[in-house]
Amino acid sequence: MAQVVCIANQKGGVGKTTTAVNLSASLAVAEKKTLLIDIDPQGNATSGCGAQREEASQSIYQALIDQVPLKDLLRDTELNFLKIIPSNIDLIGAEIELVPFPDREIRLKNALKEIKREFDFLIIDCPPSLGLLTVNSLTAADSVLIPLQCEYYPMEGLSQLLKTIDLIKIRLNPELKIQGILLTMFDKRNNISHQVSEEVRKHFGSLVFNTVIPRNVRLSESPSFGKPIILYDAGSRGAESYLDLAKEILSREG
Amino acid sequence: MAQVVCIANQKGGVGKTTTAVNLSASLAVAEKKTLLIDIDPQGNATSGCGAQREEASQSIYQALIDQVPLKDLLRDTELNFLKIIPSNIDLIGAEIELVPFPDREIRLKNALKEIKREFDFLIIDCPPSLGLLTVNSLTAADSVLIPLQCEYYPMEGLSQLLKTIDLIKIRLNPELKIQGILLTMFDKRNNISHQVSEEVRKHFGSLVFNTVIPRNVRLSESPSFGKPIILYDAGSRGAESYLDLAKEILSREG
Ligand SMILES: Nc1ncnc2c1ncn2[C@@H]1O[C@H](COP(=O)(O)OP(=O)(O)OP(=O)(O)O)[C@@H](O)[C@H]1O
Ligand SMILES: Nc1ncnc2c1ncn2[C@@H]1O[C@H](COP(=O)(O)OP(=O)(O)OP(=O)(O)O)[C@@H](O)[C@H]1O
Ligand SMILES: [Mg+2]
Ligand SMILES: [Mg+2]
Repeated sequence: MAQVVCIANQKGGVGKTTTAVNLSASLAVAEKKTLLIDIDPQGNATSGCGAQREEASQSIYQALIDQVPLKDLLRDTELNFLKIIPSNIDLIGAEIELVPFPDREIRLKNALKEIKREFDFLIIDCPPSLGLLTVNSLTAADSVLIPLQCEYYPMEGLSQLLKTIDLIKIRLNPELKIQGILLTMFDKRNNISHQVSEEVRKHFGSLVFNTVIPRNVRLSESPSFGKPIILYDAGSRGAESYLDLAKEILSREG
Repeated sequence: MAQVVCIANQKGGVGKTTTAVNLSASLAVAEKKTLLIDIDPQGNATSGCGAQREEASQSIYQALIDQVPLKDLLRDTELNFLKIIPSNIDLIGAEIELVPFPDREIRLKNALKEIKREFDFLIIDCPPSLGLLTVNSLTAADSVLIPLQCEYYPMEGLSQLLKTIDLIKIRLNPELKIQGILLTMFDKRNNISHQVSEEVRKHFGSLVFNTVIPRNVRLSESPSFGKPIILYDAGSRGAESYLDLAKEILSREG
């Protein structure tokens, strides 16, 4: 049963792309058929997996605006069980171009229908905003995973994000559930990391993953080699923490 | 002569808000009349200065959409020479609401006209996107300051940002110049910080500020007290580096 998981948070730099790339790679290593969809115009998930954006003459943009079938946009990665649908620069204009379409919020959901069955997991990396690209992703998703950097400004934005998720549930996607809140860049030497972790667990309890992603320099190095952390440095704490996350998600599947 | 400086980078979490708040505060400490404008729906610069977003019944949204004069939106901060125009949640819808206006790209530029003369510096904090809010800011600005986190993904987005700035210069704001590229969260223990710094200085030479902002935990703590770093911990390396940045910008004024 295919699961569509949207990685979203309008706060910038909280680890959305790092989570999308490395969770996808960890699921692929566990031999789950995984599709990573990069709907962020920055295209970081595309390059983080080694796919080049320039070559991406066709991208998710063509599916959203020109309704090209997703199966024609699939590209291989270095991992057998991981495929990607890349992003490219055209997406920058997509938010404004989608406005006049009557079905502007459900174009991704409709595009996913014909391909969903071929995968166990479809992971969507979102841009840092609550615009139409993120709305399309939340509407197409079965669940949303919220990366939360252990700092003050990211905490501030959490209630707004949860309100937006509620609105999407009421108006566009009643099935949408919260897969979980993932604490990222946790630095045990900083008070603020401990404060944020305590406060989030107090307020959100079991919605918070047991797995915590530590601040780990290998995670910020691996994108420059176009490789998920599991292929760049499998023994690092960064790689282990994302394998743990994949295990935690798979164990919830039941 | 009033200078409008736009703090922009579509990559999330690179230090736009931290730079906007702490550069504004440092200029105010140097007794320059400074206005901080928060055009990011997240409203981090508003809370980073101690202003509460809930109270912000009126915000920059009213100026952009309802054309309320900016002088009616000014609010005081703890620093005598620093005023702020806050953001609030209404801004989330602004990007779509602005689309039908014929003057949609120049509404901020027009709003600033009647207030610009009262200040030495007007600093605009932008959201992590290249949508209409950032386009309005680039069009209203005399110069753009680009914070660049010393990591791989932020480097990737730089060429796209520079292309967008060129487009704005051609179509909307021929006077726009690049104030500079500011290296942020520099960690001398990480190779990647040194690599990024070398590469950026090689490509962009004197466009890169001499001042480098170090990774400093006091900078990520001060927003939770609603204070710029100069009021939270004036002796910290974070506070010193933003005072250095203000001095460098003032010395360029000539
Ligand atoms: N656990 C970690 N340890 C160290 N560095 C990290 C970690 N997670 C992410 N990073 C680095 O922090 C930066 C921000 O992460 P990332 O780009 O994944 O966030 P994002 O939420 O996708 O950003 P955006 O909002 O721009 O899409 C990147 O340079 C990344 O390499
Ligand atoms: N030099 C620094 N040292 C340590 N932490 C920093 C530094 N600069 C910023 N931070 C922290 O890093 C995070 C990202 O910074 P900030 O929110 O200013 O970036 P931004 O570009 O404004 O993000 P967004 O794209 O969401 O608007 C914040 O939690 C901030 O407190
Ligand atoms: Mg990202
Ligand atoms: Mg910001």
